[in-house]
Amino acid sequence: FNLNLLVVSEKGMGKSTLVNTLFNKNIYKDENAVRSTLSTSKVNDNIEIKLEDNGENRAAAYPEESAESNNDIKIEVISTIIEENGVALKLTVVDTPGYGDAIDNTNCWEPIVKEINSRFDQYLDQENRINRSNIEDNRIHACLYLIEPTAHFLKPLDLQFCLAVHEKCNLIPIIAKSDILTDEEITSFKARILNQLTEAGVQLFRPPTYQFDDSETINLTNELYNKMPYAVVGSTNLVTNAEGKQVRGRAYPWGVIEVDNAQHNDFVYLRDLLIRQCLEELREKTDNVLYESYRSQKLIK
Amino acid sequence: FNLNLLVVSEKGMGKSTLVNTLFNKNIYKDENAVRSTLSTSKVNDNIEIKLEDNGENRAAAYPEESAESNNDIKIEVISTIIEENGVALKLTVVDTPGYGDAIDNTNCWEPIVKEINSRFDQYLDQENRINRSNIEDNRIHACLYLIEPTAHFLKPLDLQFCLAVHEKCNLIPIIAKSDILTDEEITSFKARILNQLTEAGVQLFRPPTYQFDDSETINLTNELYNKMPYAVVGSTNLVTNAEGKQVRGRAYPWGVIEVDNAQHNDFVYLRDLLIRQCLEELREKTDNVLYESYRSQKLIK
Ligand SMILES: Nc1nc2c(ncn2[C@@H]2O[C@H](COP(=O)(O)OP(=O)(O)O)[C@@H](O)[C@H]2O)c(=O)[nH]1
Ligand SMILES: Nc1nc2c(ncn2[C@@H]2O[C@H](COP(=O)(O)OP(=O)(O)O)[C@@H](O)[C@H]2O)c(=O)[nH]1
Repeated sequence: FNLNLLVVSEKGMGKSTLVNTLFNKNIYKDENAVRSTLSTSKVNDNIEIKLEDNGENRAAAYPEESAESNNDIKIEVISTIIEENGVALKLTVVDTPGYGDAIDNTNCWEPIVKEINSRFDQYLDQENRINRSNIEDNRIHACLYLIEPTAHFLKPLDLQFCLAVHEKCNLIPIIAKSDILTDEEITSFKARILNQLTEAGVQLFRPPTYQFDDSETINLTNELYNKMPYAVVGSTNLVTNAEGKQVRGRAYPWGVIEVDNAQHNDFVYLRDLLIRQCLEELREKTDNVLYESYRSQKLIK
Repeated sequence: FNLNLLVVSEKGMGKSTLVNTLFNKNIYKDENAVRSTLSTSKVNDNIEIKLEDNGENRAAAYPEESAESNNDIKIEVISTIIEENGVALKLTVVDTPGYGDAIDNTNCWEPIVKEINSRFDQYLDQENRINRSNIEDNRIHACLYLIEPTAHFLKPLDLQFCLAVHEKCNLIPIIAKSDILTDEEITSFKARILNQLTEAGVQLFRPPTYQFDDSETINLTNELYNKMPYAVVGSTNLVTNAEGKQVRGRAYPWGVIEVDNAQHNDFVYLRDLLIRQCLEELREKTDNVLYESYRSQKLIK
């Protein structure tokens, strides 16, 4: 089993925390994880990708680098093994520090699109070999896009990004740090976001239902889809909730928000979609639909 | 008494809510308020300022305008009378919709600097007249700069803005929507912000102490200064707190955050600085120090 997850947001949206929360492990501090960093310059069309180091400068990359309005988007790849219900999952997280962080963010999505394409190309090359017994699937299976919880609208950059990637990978929009929003604000914000995405023609990943599904399964699958964009909260810290129980969450002077409580945020729906219910569907759609579409467009040229 | 307040932030940082909370009045919906909107294009050095309308299109200005990455920063001015302890205060709020909202925000602070300068120039013209008995003081007395609560660092744009205005008006930095941050996160975020500002040489407004102040007053004044940047929460909605009392705040499923509770956020310190304690000091520093410095630099040229 492998899952290649592209995670995109501006700095400070709780991206690393969310990834760690999803897999209940500090991926970024895992000594056994395999890392690589590609530095890319987005300033011209020949995006130069140079292999930089083993990713250890992630912490050092902030904040001085962004403070000097460095216009480079980095592609940071981290691979680690996750144990989920006794099954080993090879998780690869593709991170994109620098995205949206500069004063001028024109085209900052291009290095990310190039990365998605380059992974399709790697697969294409492997498929074209004589010996195809050991194809490694490095294609992006899902893109988690974190939206700033302003409670107003998607920003121009958000829409540009979604349009640039939605036909290349399964797009899962997420309202980051949703504990900043009241329930009413979440409801109206989600409605506005979905309106904007629909008007722009952006496709989101839709968990499929099957002929043999019973009605309860169909309802659960629809609920998973209808909760998008997921208004999540991330935390790997344990706090004591109102019932005195130790749970993952964030403790404020006025109360404790619980990560795994569906009444407090949509984290459990995101986790179910990504890991427990639709992992196979995400990989299948990548293989049967998104990759095929890329391949045929490439072969036509 | 008059107060000319420049309020700057990206869209969605709770700016309008904060202004309404400070004066306990919906300024933007006040039918007796006087409004004007200047549309400015920041794309070249001849910033064209055209008087557009009476500001009614504020709501309409979002989101379509920003969705089309309109690079215009608007200067929206709204003047209204505030009753504070039986005293009438003429409040003018200078708002800057469009700031920081585009994909490319290069120089988006320039129209704001021009606005501050143009108000200094208006005062200079009035001072140079023969009859000076009716000078109207439209100079900016304080600039509230709202910082996105990422919990990491100031963004490059934040630093550029602060450097562009700190010698022209009293700069008061504010961490917006601070209910997104735990107490520990607020403490470390404040420390990092102050470090960055100090290293960049940015001056913040410092409430002065006087020779005749008793030690309690000196302590209060120092506390006001030491709380900067103020981590605030804004709300004009009444909610029921844990003690069953109706207070201004935000109600979440996990608890109620109270605006006027110093244990929950720094709003009361900001309100004290701006309105109850340092209103005179802000105007005096503008008149004696900031305006004088502008005037002498202008006369030297
Ligand atoms: N309010 C809130 N804060 C969060 C959440 N997730 C992470 N944070 C905090 O946001 C800050 C930045 O988180 P981090 O994961 O480093 O963000 P990144 O820069 O996007 O990787 C940290 O102080 C986190 O504790 C969340 O769901 N809600
Ligand atoms: N969490 C939180 N939300 C806030 C706060 N102040 C305002 N909001 C919400 O943020 C949204 C945007 O507020 P608004 O004042 O319109 O922001 P503006 O675009 O900066 O003027 C609204 O849904 C407000 O209710 C705050 O202090 N904390």
